[in-house]
Amino acid sequence: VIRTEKLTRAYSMGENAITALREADLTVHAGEFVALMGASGSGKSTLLNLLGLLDHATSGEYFLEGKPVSSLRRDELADLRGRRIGFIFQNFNLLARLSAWENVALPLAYRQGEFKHQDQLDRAREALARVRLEHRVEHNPMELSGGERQRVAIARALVTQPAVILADEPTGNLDSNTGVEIMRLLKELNAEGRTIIMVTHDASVARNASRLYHMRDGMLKEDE
Amino acid sequence: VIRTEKLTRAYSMGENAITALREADLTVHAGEFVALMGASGSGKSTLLNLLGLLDHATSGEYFLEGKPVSSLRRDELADLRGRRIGFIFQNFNLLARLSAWENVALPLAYRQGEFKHQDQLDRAREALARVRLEHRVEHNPMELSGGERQRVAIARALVTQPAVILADEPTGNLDSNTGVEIMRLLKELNAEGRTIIMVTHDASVARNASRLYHMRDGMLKEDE
Ligand SMILES: Nc1ncnc2c1ncn2[C@@H]1O[C@H](COP(=O)(O)OP(=O)(O)OP(=O)(O)O)[C@@H](O)[C@H]1O
Ligand SMILES: Nc1ncnc2c1ncn2[C@@H]1O[C@H](COP(=O)(O)OP(=O)(O)OP(=O)(O)O)[C@@H](O)[C@H]1O
Ligand SMILES: [Mg+2]
Ligand SMILES: [Mg+2]
Repeated sequence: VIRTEKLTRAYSMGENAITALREADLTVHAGEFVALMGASGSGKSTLLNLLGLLDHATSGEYFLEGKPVSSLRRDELADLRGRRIGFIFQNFNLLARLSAWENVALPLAYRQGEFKHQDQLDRAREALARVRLEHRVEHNPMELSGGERQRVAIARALVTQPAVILADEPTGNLDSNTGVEIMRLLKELNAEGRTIIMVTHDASVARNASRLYHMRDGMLKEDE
Repeated sequence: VIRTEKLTRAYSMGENAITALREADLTVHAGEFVALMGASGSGKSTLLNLLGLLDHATSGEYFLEGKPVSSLRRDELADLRGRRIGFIFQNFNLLARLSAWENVALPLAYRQGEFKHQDQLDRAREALARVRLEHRVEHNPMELSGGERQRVAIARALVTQPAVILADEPTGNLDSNTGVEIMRLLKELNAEGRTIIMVTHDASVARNASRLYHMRDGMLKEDE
């Protein structure tokens, strides 16, 4: 369902170029659970942002469900991003002026007219209950702990029931017990048929996946 | 050097009150290295923010270097906060429009006229080199990875050579190797005589400390 060929992302800064991702070849089949590890700054978030259509590559190609992403129009990309992909950001990306449930319902609210207010609230409450935050539904991000914000970000990624879940350090701010619960949730979702690509620094978290990749200085390599 | 008596922090939300910290009694002597663990939402950041003078308690008292904090004037508090305490935030709190080195130099820049521009740049570069970011000095936060931002936040906390370092999840976004390097740095600083209070979810990180506290539903308890 996901295939990249020599995917590259470089940034130019003055006269220097920083190649954050170098010719990455990745193949993930529908329903797989893939983990990605590597040192800080090695290019993991860069790859994940490309896969989530949040960024565009400098060169190389990315095929999502068979379609080359570079040939898609802006509205087609936006549609794929909104309907097929759930993204858990490393730094959460919550909106400070919205409550937890409104943040979670945002992907639904974006789909003009498709979900009534009560529908959005019900689905958001349900997603928040799955990450044990039913008692924080009305809090806004500044009134939540670090791990609570992370869980809101997780709930938001799940509310559209996406085919592909891209998780960037989903347990980085969680105590080990809460982390285990989140991994159990991700395994359930994977068992339902959803494809999961997860970046993590924690080897015990990576063990939940069926395949492991490593990144080093922008280069991707599968573990045997 | 740090002592709290029945320190309490509650938030009122409509008719409900959330007691994030309940009557915490903590004693830390100069030069100690204390770790604090506990579930997500248990009150760790709340306690650390009170210790760092970033928040004020609802009741109870906090004695910093013998002085009851509730009796200090605003300028005295600001002075203590700027000179004696280095704070590593769980969510980094970097300024998006400043480069890494400018973010690190901010605590020095605040001390009107004390540090010339070149002085600030030198000290910031040195602090960034200690966290292995000498090659990212001019990047601004949006051009840095999650772990790089965390390391900028760490460097900023150290640039004033503080007597007390309060670290909230200092390795949450770091791969294990980089995490080990940061812990080695903190142990060095502790060996130099600085007091460290560190919140962490990682038992192997907590092991670097000489004392361990646990928090649960706002209640603080020392491990025996
Ligand atoms: N906009 C940008 N301009 C220049 N360099 C950038 C930019 N964004 C990222 N980088 C650099 O690209 C490299 C890879 O970043 P990336 O965020 O992918 O790392 P990562 O593997 O996710 O790291 P971490 O584990 O710390 O989150 C980093 O060294 C970073 O400094
Ligand atoms: N401004 C606020 N208003 C209401 N409740 C709040 C506010 N700030 C924090 N809380 C609540 O206080 C509790 C403790 O928060 P705190 O940030 O101290 O937790 P923590 O132990 O640091 O958690 P984590 O490990 O997830 O970072 C949380 O349940 C949170 O929802
Ligand atoms: Mg990252
Ligand atoms: Mg916290």
